[in-house]
Amino acid sequence: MARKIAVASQKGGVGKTTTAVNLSASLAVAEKNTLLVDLDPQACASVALDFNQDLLYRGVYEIFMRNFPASGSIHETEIPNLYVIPNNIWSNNAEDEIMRTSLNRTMLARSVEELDDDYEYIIMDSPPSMGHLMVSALVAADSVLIPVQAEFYSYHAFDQFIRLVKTVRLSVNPDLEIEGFLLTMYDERTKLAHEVESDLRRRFGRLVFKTVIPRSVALAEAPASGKPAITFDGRSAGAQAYMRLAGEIVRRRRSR
Amino acid sequence: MARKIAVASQKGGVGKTTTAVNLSASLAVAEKNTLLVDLDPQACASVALDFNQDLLYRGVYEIFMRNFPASGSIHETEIPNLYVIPNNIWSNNAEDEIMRTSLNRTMLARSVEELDDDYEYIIMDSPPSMGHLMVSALVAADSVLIPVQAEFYSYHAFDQFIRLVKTVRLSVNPDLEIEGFLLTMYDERTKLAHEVESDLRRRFGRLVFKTVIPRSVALAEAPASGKPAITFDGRSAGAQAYMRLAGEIVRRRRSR
Ligand SMILES: Nc1ncnc2c1ncn2[C@@H]1O[C@H](COP(=O)(O)OP(=O)(O)OP(=O)(O)O)[C@@H](O)[C@H]1O
Ligand SMILES: Nc1ncnc2c1ncn2[C@@H]1O[C@H](COP(=O)(O)OP(=O)(O)OP(=O)(O)O)[C@@H](O)[C@H]1O
Ligand SMILES: [Mg+2]
Ligand SMILES: [Mg+2]
Repeated sequence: MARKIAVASQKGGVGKTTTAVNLSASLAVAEKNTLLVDLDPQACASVALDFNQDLLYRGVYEIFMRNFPASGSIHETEIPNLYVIPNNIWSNNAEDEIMRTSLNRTMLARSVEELDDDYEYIIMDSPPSMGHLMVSALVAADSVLIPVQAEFYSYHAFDQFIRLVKTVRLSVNPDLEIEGFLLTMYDERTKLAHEVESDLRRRFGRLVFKTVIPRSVALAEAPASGKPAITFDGRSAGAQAYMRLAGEIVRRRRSR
Repeated sequence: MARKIAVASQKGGVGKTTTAVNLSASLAVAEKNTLLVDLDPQACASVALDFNQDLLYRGVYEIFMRNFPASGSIHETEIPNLYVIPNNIWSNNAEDEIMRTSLNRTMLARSVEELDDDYEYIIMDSPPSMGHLMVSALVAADSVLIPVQAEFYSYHAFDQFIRLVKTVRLSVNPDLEIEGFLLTMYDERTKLAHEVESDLRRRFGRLVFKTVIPRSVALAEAPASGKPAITFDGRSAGAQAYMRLAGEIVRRRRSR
């Protein structure tokens, strides 16, 4: 039975893609069969794992617009145990189609259900908006992992996102849990980071991961190489932090 | 005749709000009558200028959903010559209404037209998505200012945004120009930043602003005080860079 985790926040640039890619890679390295689904038309997660946007391959487009089974869009990566459903909405000139049609928000949920026995974790990267694609991820997920950049705007936008999660829980996905809040791009030297952290832990206690992701150049440079940080520079602080996060998530699951 | 500039990019966290707020404040300090319109439901620009989200005031909601004239939603700020139309979509629980209705994308354009003689600059902050609110900004604008974070994902997502601008130009706003590309959160020490900058200047030449916005803690800390960087810490590198940017935009306009 796969644990389906949506990595989501409507605030932009808080580390959703960096988390989805590096958490998936870390789970795979820990020998958990993992599938990463890229629901963001920007296709940053796809590119980070070397899926060149100019090539045509099956992906998320076929699931949403052609109602094909998800299994037809799955691709291997260089990393054992890591598989990807890339985003190919732009390469199919379909962004308008997606925006216009009132997507059936349970479509993704139904198509990943058939993969439940093949994977231990299904990680979904979502775009920074309240649109159909993000809501589809929240409907399909067992839980949502919310990256929180330790800065003012990210913390301010946070309450809106919690309200959205509650609305999805009340309407379409009553079992949606919060996997946890993850502090990202944490810079020890700024007082802002410490203020956001202490406020977050005060309000949400154990829901905040012990693991904090530091600001680490390797995490910003790895995507250009088409590799996750663990294979680009395994000893970097960023890569090590995501390995710790994977460990924390696996341990929490065992004790549920 | 107001110059209407949309600050936009579908990539999240690249400095759209930081640019919209600090450029508007710098133009006002340079004695140009300036109106900032916050089209992002996250309302980060509104909060950065001390519009508390718990209070109810007229804003963008009345323009889009009640078709009221824009002049009824304009508020003064502490800074002379700087006015704001705040975002109040969330405080009206209207995010679903906005997502569901097929907003008339020319609504904003028609309502800001009546303000043409009152302001020299109208700056629009937009959300990180391809939805109605961002497209409305591109339809209403004379030009678009595109922040580019000097990092891999931001540079990769860039080509998609240029295609969107061209589509809007071909369909609804044939006069839409590119005001310029602005390098943001520039960290001298990383080779990634230098690589993105030299590639951007090679491809787009004069369209790339000479002014580069450095990574500056004052820009990240100012929003918590409800003030733009120029009044929060006027001597900071961030505040000075946005003053230079305002100067560059005013000079370019003169020489058109
Ligand atoms: N811990 C970190 N240290 C240094 N850089 C980071 C870190 N995490 C993310 N980044 C960089 O910060 C930028 C924003 O991160 P990312 O693109 O993952 O955020 P996002 O939430 O997915 O953005 P979007 O809202 O556009 O989807 C990227 O350039 C990324 O490489
Ligand atoms: N030059 C800078 N130096 C330091 N921090 C910066 C700078 N510019 C922006 N920031 C910080 O980086 C974060 C992202 O910036 P900002 O919120 O302005 O981006 P955005 O593009 O408006 O994001 P969104 O896509 O969510 O609308 C914020 O926390 C902001 O305070
Ligand atoms: Mg992303
Ligand atoms: Mg913003």
